[in-house]
Amino acid sequence: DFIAVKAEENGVSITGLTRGKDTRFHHTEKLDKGEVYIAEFTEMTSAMKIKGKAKIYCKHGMIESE
Amino acid sequence: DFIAVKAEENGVSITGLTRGKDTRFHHTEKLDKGEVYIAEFTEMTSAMKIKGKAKIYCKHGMIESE
Amino acid sequence: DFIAVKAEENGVSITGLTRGKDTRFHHTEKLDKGEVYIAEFTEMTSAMKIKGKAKIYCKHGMIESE
Amino acid sequence: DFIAVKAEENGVSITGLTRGKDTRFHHTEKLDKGEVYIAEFTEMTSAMKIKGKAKIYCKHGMIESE
Amino acid sequence: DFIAVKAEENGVSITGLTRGKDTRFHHTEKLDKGEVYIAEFTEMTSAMKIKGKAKIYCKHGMIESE
Amino acid sequence: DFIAVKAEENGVSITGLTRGKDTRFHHTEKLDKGEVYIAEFTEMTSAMKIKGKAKIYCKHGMIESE
Amino acid sequence: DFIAVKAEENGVSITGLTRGKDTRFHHTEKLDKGEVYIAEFTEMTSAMKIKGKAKIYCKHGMIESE
Amino acid sequence: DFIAVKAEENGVSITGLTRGKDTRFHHTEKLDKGEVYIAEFTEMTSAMKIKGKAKIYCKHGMIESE
Amino acid sequence: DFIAVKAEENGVSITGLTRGKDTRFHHTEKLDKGEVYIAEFTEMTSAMKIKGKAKIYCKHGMIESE
Amino acid sequence: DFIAVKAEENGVSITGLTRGKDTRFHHTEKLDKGEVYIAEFTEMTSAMKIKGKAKIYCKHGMIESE
Amino acid sequence: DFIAVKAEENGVSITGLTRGKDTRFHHTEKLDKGEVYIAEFTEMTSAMKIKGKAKIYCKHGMIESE
Ligand SMILES: N[C@@H](Cc1c[nH]c2ccccc12)C(=O)O
Ligand SMILES: N[C@@H](Cc1c[nH]c2ccccc12)C(=O)O
Ligand SMILES: N[C@@H](Cc1c[nH]c2ccccc12)C(=O)O
Ligand SMILES: N[C@@H](Cc1c[nH]c2ccccc12)C(=O)O
Ligand SMILES: N[C@@H](Cc1c[nH]c2ccccc12)C(=O)O
Ligand SMILES: N[C@@H](Cc1c[nH]c2ccccc12)C(=O)O
Ligand SMILES: N[C@@H](Cc1c[nH]c2ccccc12)C(=O)O
Ligand SMILES: N[C@@H](Cc1c[nH]c2ccccc12)C(=O)O
Ligand SMILES: N[C@@H](Cc1c[nH]c2ccccc12)C(=O)O
Ligand SMILES: N[C@@H](Cc1c[nH]c2ccccc12)C(=O)O
Ligand SMILES: N[C@@H](Cc1c[nH]c2ccccc12)C(=O)O
Repeated sequence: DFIAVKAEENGVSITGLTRGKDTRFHHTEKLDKGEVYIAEFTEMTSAMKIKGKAKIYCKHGMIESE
Repeated sequence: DFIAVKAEENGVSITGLTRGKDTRFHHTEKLDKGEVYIAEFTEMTSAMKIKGKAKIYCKHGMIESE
Repeated sequence: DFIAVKAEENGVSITGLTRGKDTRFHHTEKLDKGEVYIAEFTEMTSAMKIKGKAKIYCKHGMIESE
Repeated sequence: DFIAVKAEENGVSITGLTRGKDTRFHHTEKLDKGEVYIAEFTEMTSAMKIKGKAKIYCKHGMIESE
Repeated sequence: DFIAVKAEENGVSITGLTRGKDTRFHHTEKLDKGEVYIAEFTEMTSAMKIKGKAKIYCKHGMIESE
Repeated sequence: DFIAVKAEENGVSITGLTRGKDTRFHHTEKLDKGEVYIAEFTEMTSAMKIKGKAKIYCKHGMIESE
Repeated sequence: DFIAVKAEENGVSITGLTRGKDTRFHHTEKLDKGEVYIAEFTEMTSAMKIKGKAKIYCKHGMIESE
Repeated sequence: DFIAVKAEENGVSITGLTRGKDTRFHHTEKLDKGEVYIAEFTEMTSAMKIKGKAKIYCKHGMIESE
Repeated sequence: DFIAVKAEENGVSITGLTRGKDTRFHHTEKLDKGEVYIAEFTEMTSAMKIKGKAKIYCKHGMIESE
Repeated sequence: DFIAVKAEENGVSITGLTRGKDTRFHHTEKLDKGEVYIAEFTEMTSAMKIKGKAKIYCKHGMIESE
Repeated sequence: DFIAVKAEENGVSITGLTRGKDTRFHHTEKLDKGEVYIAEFTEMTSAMKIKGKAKIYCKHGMIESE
């Protein structure tokens, strides 16, 4: 599984949270308006948090963060 | 399997409950309005609880918590 | 497989029943109106019982408990 | 595979029958009107019997017991 | 794979036949009108025989025995 | 994979043929009108032969034998 | 995978050809009009040949041999 | 995977080509008009060649050879 | 996965290219108009090249080479 | 899983980010207008970043980066 | 997974890029107008680059390179 995030403004962030007992931020990717980040769930990443205005494409449809 | 949660107000919480004999809260993620949290079911997490006004996207459709 | 339960009133309960020779209650989650609980079938849980007014979303559709 | 049973009257029963050479009742769950029981086929349970007025949801559709 | 059988009259029977070299009856479940029996194919059961008036739900559709 | 056979007259027969180098009849099930026989392909059975007037339900649709 | 063959006349034949280096006939099943033969591809059988007027049902649709 | 070939004239041929480093003809099946040959891809056969007027049924649809 | 190629003119060629570090031609099959060649991707073949006028049937649809 | 990227202007870049504890850029492919780059998620690459005006084709649909 | 490329002009190129830590070109196939090249993702090839005017058929639809 992966999600695709298209930034609709500058400064959108996608943060990966760690898999396992401990849930902490391990990486944050910053996007400028128009950039697209496509990221899988992995051995390292079992949750993601998206801040800022963006379109999120995943198997459950398209979700707009603000 | 994963779910996506979009907060429709500040203070929405998504809590992970532990897998196994014991069912307890192991992590709570707080969201501000507009933020999106996407989380998998994992070795650690076999149930989730969502409080506050949010849109929940999963394979069974879109569910609105209040 | 997982189910999602949205409480339509206070005091809705979702109870997990144990897998194996013995069938007994191992955990009950109480929901207030509007809260959503999403729970998998697991090594520990092979049946669930829902009491109170709620909407239950699963692969067989949406079922309303009362 | 699991089935979901919604009781349409008090006293609905769902009985699990044992897997293997021997077919006998190992557990009966009683439901009051409006309660919902969701149960998997398991290592222990390879057949189920439903008595009383209920709606049964499974991959083959919705079946009404009386 | 499982089938669901709803009895449309008293005395409906579902018989399990043994898997393997030998094909013989190992269990017969009797149903009263309105009762529902849901049974899997198993290590023990590779064929079933239904007598009496019933609705049989399986992946190939709904079949009415008489 | 399994097939379901509904007898439309008395004396319908479903015969299982053996899997492997040798192809011979290992079991014949006789049906009276209205009875339903549901049978899997197994380690023992890799072909079946149906005689008499019946409705045969399988993944390729419904076939009428005469 | 299996195919179903319904004979539309007497004397329809379905022949199994051997799997492996050598391709030869290992079994021929004769059908009278109206009879149905349902046969899997197996460790032994990797090709089949149908002669005579019949309806052949398989995952690619219904094919009429003459 | 298998294909089904229905000969639309006499003398239709289906040839199996060997799997592996070497690609050569290992078996040719001749069909008379109306006959049907159903053949799998196997450990031995990784390509097939059809000559003559025939209807070829496979997962990509129905193809007519001439 | 396999593709099916129907030659629309004489002299159509389908060439298999080797799998692995080295990419070279290992076999070329020539087709006359109307002939059909059906070929799998294999341990040996991870790419194919088609020259001449033909219809190519694969899971992505029908493609016409010229 | 793979994605396909078609550059709509010169200077479009697709960057692969490393899988594992550490998230860093390991390769950037530059595209001129009209060129197409098709890339899988791999043992090495668990995220990608696209800059510049392009059309991105993936299982969640077509996304336009700017 | 494979893609199919049909050259719409002479000199179309499809280049395979290596899988693993290092991303470099390992093979380029040149196509004349009308020729079709069908190539899998493999142990060796985890990305491809297409230059020149062509139609690219893959599971995400048909993409035109220029
Ligand atoms: N560390 C957690 C992260 C997580 C995944 N899903 C969650 C749902 C809620 C809270 C935390 C999580 C885990 O791997 O399970
Ligand atoms: N610890 C429990 C959590 C759980 C999952 N599904 C449930 C349903 C009801 C109650 C608890 C649960 C388990 O892993 O099984
Ligand atoms: N302990 C039982 C619980 C159960 C699952 N499905 C059931 C159906 C009916 C009764 C009990 C059950 C089991 O694992 O099998
Ligand atoms: N003990 C039986 C129970 C059963 C399953 N399917 C059946 C069908 C008919 C009769 C009994 C059964 C078994 O595991 O096989
Ligand atoms: N003992 C047989 C039962 C059976 C399954 N399918 C059949 C079809 C026809 C006759 C008998 C059977 C077997 O396991 O194979
Ligand atoms: N013994 C044969 C039975 C069989 C299966 N499919 C067939 C098709 C044709 C003739 C015989 C068969 C086998 O296992 O392969
Ligand atoms: N013995 C051959 C039979 C066969 C299967 N498919 C074919 C196609 C053409 C000719 C022969 C065959 C094999 O197992 O491969
Ligand atoms: N011996 C070849 C046969 C083959 C399969 N697909 C092909 C495509 C083109 C040419 C030859 C082939 C192989 O197993 O790979
Ligand atoms: N030898 C190469 C062949 C190949 C497959 N797909 C390709 C795409 C482009 C160029 C070459 C290829 C490999 O197995 O990977
Ligand atoms: N190194 C990270 C890269 C990554 C994947 N998905 C992500 C989501 C957000 C942030 C980083 C990532 C990993 O393998 O997990
Ligand atoms: N060597 C890289 C090639 C690659 C695949 N997908 C990519 C996406 C972007 C950049 C490079 C790549 C790998 O196997 O992972």
